[in-house]
Amino acid sequence: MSQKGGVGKTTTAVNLAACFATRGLRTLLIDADPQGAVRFGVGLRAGYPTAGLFDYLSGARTLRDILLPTQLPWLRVVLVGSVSAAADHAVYHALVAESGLLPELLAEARARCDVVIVDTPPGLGSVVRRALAGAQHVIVPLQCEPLALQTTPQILRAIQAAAGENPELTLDGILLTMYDPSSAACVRVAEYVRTHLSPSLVFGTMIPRTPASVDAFAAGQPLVLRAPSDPAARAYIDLAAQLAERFA
Amino acid sequence: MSQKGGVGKTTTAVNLAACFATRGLRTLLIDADPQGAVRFGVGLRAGYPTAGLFDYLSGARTLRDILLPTQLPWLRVVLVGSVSAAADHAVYHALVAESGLLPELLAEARARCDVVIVDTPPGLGSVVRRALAGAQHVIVPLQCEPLALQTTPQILRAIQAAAGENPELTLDGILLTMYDPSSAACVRVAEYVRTHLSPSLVFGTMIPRTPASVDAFAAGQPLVLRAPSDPAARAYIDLAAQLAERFA
Ligand SMILES: Nc1ncnc2c1ncn2[C@@H]1O[C@H](COP(=O)(O)OP(=O)(O)OP(=O)(O)O)[C@@H](O)[C@H]1O
Ligand SMILES: Nc1ncnc2c1ncn2[C@@H]1O[C@H](COP(=O)(O)OP(=O)(O)OP(=O)(O)O)[C@@H](O)[C@H]1O
Ligand SMILES: [Mg+2]
Ligand SMILES: [Mg+2]
Repeated sequence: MSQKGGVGKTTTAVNLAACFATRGLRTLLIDADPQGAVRFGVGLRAGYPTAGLFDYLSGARTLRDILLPTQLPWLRVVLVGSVSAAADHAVYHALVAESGLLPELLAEARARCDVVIVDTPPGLGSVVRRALAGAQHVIVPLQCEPLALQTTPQILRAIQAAAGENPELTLDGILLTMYDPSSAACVRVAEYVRTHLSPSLVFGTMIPRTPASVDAFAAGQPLVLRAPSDPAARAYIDLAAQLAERFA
Repeated sequence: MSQKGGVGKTTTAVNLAACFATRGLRTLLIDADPQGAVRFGVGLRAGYPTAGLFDYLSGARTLRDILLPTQLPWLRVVLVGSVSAAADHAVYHALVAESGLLPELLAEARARCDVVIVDTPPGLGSVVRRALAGAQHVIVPLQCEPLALQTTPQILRAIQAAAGENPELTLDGILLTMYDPSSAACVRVAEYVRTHLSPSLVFGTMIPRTPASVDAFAAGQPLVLRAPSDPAARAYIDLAAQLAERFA
């Protein structure tokens, strides 16, 4: 999760989920962002039921109704639901804020799966707060650009505040994304993060900026399945291996 | 504005504001995004009062308190205020939703200035709804990447719904941003937009992806002032000229 937009939250969620499922872990990927971008990342476009998280939280659907299979045997997905076709997301945000159902859903999902991954919207609103209340791990993608670095303290404060109420919550780390060694500003940001933050807070693995990462959404397939030898795919596969070891 | 994160909303707001001010128009730039990124774009970092929009909406400050001068004589800025230091933005979103003050502030500001520009957060929450209720013009930055294109219908639906309640509101156009001719996916997105949307809906001017655009935030100065001959700066200057003519 991150308060900054466009830093690779959805890309990271989709690819880690695909990696865990490929390793044989029963994985559930939940799209909690009313934009509903996960659908495009895993290729559940036309023809799939559109009911999802919003419809479960509003009582119109059960968990069983909204669990969707994907091309990977061990990966199931919960889309955000009919809210992504609405012109206004305020009802969704209020529903998440008022009902304690999101943390409950996460607890129920954790009982049935090995790993549950939640893609959150940008910002520090009710969805992020509720997701932090029900989570055990959190990863903060940090795009290697000056503005993303300047606003990072905000998400770290939010995680710290949430950890006060949810003792199970740990920050697994900051993940540097869209690393481009040809950009001086990008290299400076990565160096700054490495020298100013404790190594235990920043993953050694960096996700490079690659054209294949961008194409994956057009193709509707996780990058790690579509182009496993792409440098960004290899970095996600490597990260998933580290995390699987930590969680085991 | 745009529901998608990281597409160039703040970059566009900061640079158009700087262009209008340079052309001698009395310009006010309001940061309505609780992330508070405008502050980094115009270089109002340390030492400036942090009170802003949030403090005005909560009644703690008057409009005069929160109007800040910048290095440009005709550009004044309203920062988002003390919420950007908070761990949770839900109070801010509720304040904007419940109080009709944001549209009122825009009306009051329009009476004192030639141009008022509002930078909005990603998503379709209460801030976007209230800003649309008080606006006359809206520009939608569209990052030239497949995922940004796939979620664009959402913001167009929101603008259409808002125009039903605010007859003054017009969509000035979709602005293609971070255009990179070396990326095949990017070129495809730009071509798709040009062939599938009416030319009156898409600006002829495209903003290219340039390293100077990224650096500008580190330097705390609008790109058009820091590197006016940069291709992205020239595109913003060109766009501002077109808009100034339309508004006149
Ligand atoms: N490693 C990468 N290399 C190149 N492009 C990338 C990479 N990771 C993500 N992208 C692209 O950057 C854009 C933003 O990524 P993504 O949508 O995953 O970010 P996000 O943080 O989920 O955005 P939002 O704030 O809108 O939810 C997308 O167009 C995606 O294709
Ligand atoms: N033309 C450009 N070329 C290269 N980089 C750009 C360009 N425009 C913006 N950027 C960079 O892309 C990132 C996202 O831009 P920006 O923050 O303006 O988007 P935004 O839509 O306001 O994001 P958010 O959704 O978080 O508010 C920033 O790091 C910025 O420096
Ligand atoms: Mg996303
Ligand atoms: Mg912004």
